[in-house]
Amino acid sequence: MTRIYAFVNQKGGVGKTTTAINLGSYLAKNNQQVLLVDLDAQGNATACLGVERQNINAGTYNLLISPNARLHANTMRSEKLGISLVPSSPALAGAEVELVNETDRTNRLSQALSQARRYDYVLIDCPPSLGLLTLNGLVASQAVVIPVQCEYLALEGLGQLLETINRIQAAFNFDLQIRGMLMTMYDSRLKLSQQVVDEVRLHFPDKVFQVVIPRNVRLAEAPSHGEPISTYAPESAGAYAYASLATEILSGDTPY
Amino acid sequence: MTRIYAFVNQKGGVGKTTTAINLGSYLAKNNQQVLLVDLDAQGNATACLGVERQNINAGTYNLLISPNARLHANTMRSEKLGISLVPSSPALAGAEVELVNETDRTNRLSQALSQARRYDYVLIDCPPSLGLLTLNGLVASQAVVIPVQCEYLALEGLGQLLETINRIQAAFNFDLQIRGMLMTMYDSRLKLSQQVVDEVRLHFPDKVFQVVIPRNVRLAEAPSHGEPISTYAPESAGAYAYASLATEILSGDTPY
Ligand SMILES: Nc1ncnc2c1ncn2[C@@H]1O[C@H](COP(=O)(O)OP(=O)(O)OP(=O)(O)O)[C@@H](O)[C@H]1O
Ligand SMILES: Nc1ncnc2c1ncn2[C@@H]1O[C@H](COP(=O)(O)OP(=O)(O)OP(=O)(O)O)[C@@H](O)[C@H]1O
Ligand SMILES: [Mg+2]
Ligand SMILES: [Mg+2]
Repeated sequence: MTRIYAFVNQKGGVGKTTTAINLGSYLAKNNQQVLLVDLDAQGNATACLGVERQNINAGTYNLLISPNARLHANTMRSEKLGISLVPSSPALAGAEVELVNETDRTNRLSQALSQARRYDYVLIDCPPSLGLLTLNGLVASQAVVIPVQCEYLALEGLGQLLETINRIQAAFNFDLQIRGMLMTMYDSRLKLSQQVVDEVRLHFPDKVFQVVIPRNVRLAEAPSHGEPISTYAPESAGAYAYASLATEILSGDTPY
Repeated sequence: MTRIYAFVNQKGGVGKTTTAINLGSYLAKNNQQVLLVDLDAQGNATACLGVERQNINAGTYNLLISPNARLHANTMRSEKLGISLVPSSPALAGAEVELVNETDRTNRLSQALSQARRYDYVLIDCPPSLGLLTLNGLVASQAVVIPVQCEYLALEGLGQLLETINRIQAAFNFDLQIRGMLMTMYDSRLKLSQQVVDEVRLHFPDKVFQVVIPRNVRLAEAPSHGEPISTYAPESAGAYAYASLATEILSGDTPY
């Protein structure tokens, strides 16, 4: 059975895209069939995989706007990375307004992903907002992964995010779970980092992944080379952390 | 005459809130009357000034939803910091949907700020998106300040942002200028930081502030104390950088 996870946090710059891309690449290295969906008009996940946004005609925008669009026809394949991608395009910026009067506007992505049975994992990279695009991601998913930057302001928004997830569960997607909160950009030289980790583990016991992703410049460099960390700098601290996250996820997702 | 600046970038976590708060506090130290408008449902600017979001009844949401709302009645004053604030509240998350069918939905903030003549500077902190709230911020402003994090992914979105600003100029706000791009979170130990600064100065000569804001943990700590850097750690590298930005802005804004 396909597991569909959304990477969500309305706080910006906390590591949603970095986590979706790099977790995806290590799940693929563990022989999982992985589909990445770039649901952000910024198109960062698409850029991280080296795809030129201007050349894209198909992709997430099509899936949302044309209910009969074929998933396969809107998916690109990277043999080198063993990952498939539904790319973002600049047109996605207009999708929220275009869908506003459609009755099934929250279900468009979930309908499209009903054709995703061939994949073991579908990873949806959401924009930093709680608007209609993120709502589509949450309705389409079985669970969410919440990257939490090890900084004070990232703590502020967690309550609001969890309230929103509760509302979505009640109104649209009864089974939506929290797969886990992932602490990101941990800097061992800063007291602040440890304080935030301690605070999150205190408030949300059992919900926080064991792995903590360190701040590691290789993770910030990899996007400019259009590669995930697993090929750009496989021996870096960032690579080891995301490889362990893939192991932690796989061992927790007991086979059906 | 009042100068109204919007702090905008749809890329998340680049320093919009940090810049609005800290620039505001140094403009106030230079005897300017400063009003901060928190246009982000996350309410980070409100939290940075130590205001508990749950206690807020008035604020930005009121200004947007009730066209006859009085600016003064929705403004809080911090004598200690010499700054006034229109706070965010959790209700702001619903404003975009509530305004969607209003014909003047893009002008609500601009109408409210017509009552802001007593201030020398109005600084609007925008959310990380290009939706109706940010659109209200851009329509209400004379100019934008664009924080650009010294990382590759932050470069990716600049083109899209400038296109959006051009569209806004043509359709809603003919006089909207770019006051400047501010390089943020510069880490002198990383080649990546300098590469990004060089790239931005190359593509946008004359548009980039001389001052570059360094990565400085004091800036990330200050929000948990509910104070700007000017009172939390006035001798830090982050404080000196924002103080120089205020000087650069004041010397460029020739008196009317
Ligand atoms: N562990 C890390 N160490 C160092 N840099 C990182 C790390 N994780 C992410 N980054 C960098 O930090 C920035 C923010 O990360 P990213 O873009 O993945 O966050 P995001 O939550 O997807 O942002 P947005 O809210 O804009 O979608 C990027 O420049 C990225 O390269
Ligand atoms: N120069 C700096 N040095 C160190 N930390 C910084 C600096 N500027 C901002 N920060 C921290 O980085 C994080 C992101 O900054 P901030 O929240 O101001 O960005 P933003 O663009 O307003 O984010 P959002 O897109 O979510 O609105 C915050 O935790 C902030 O405290
Ligand atoms: Mg992202
Ligand atoms: Mg902000």
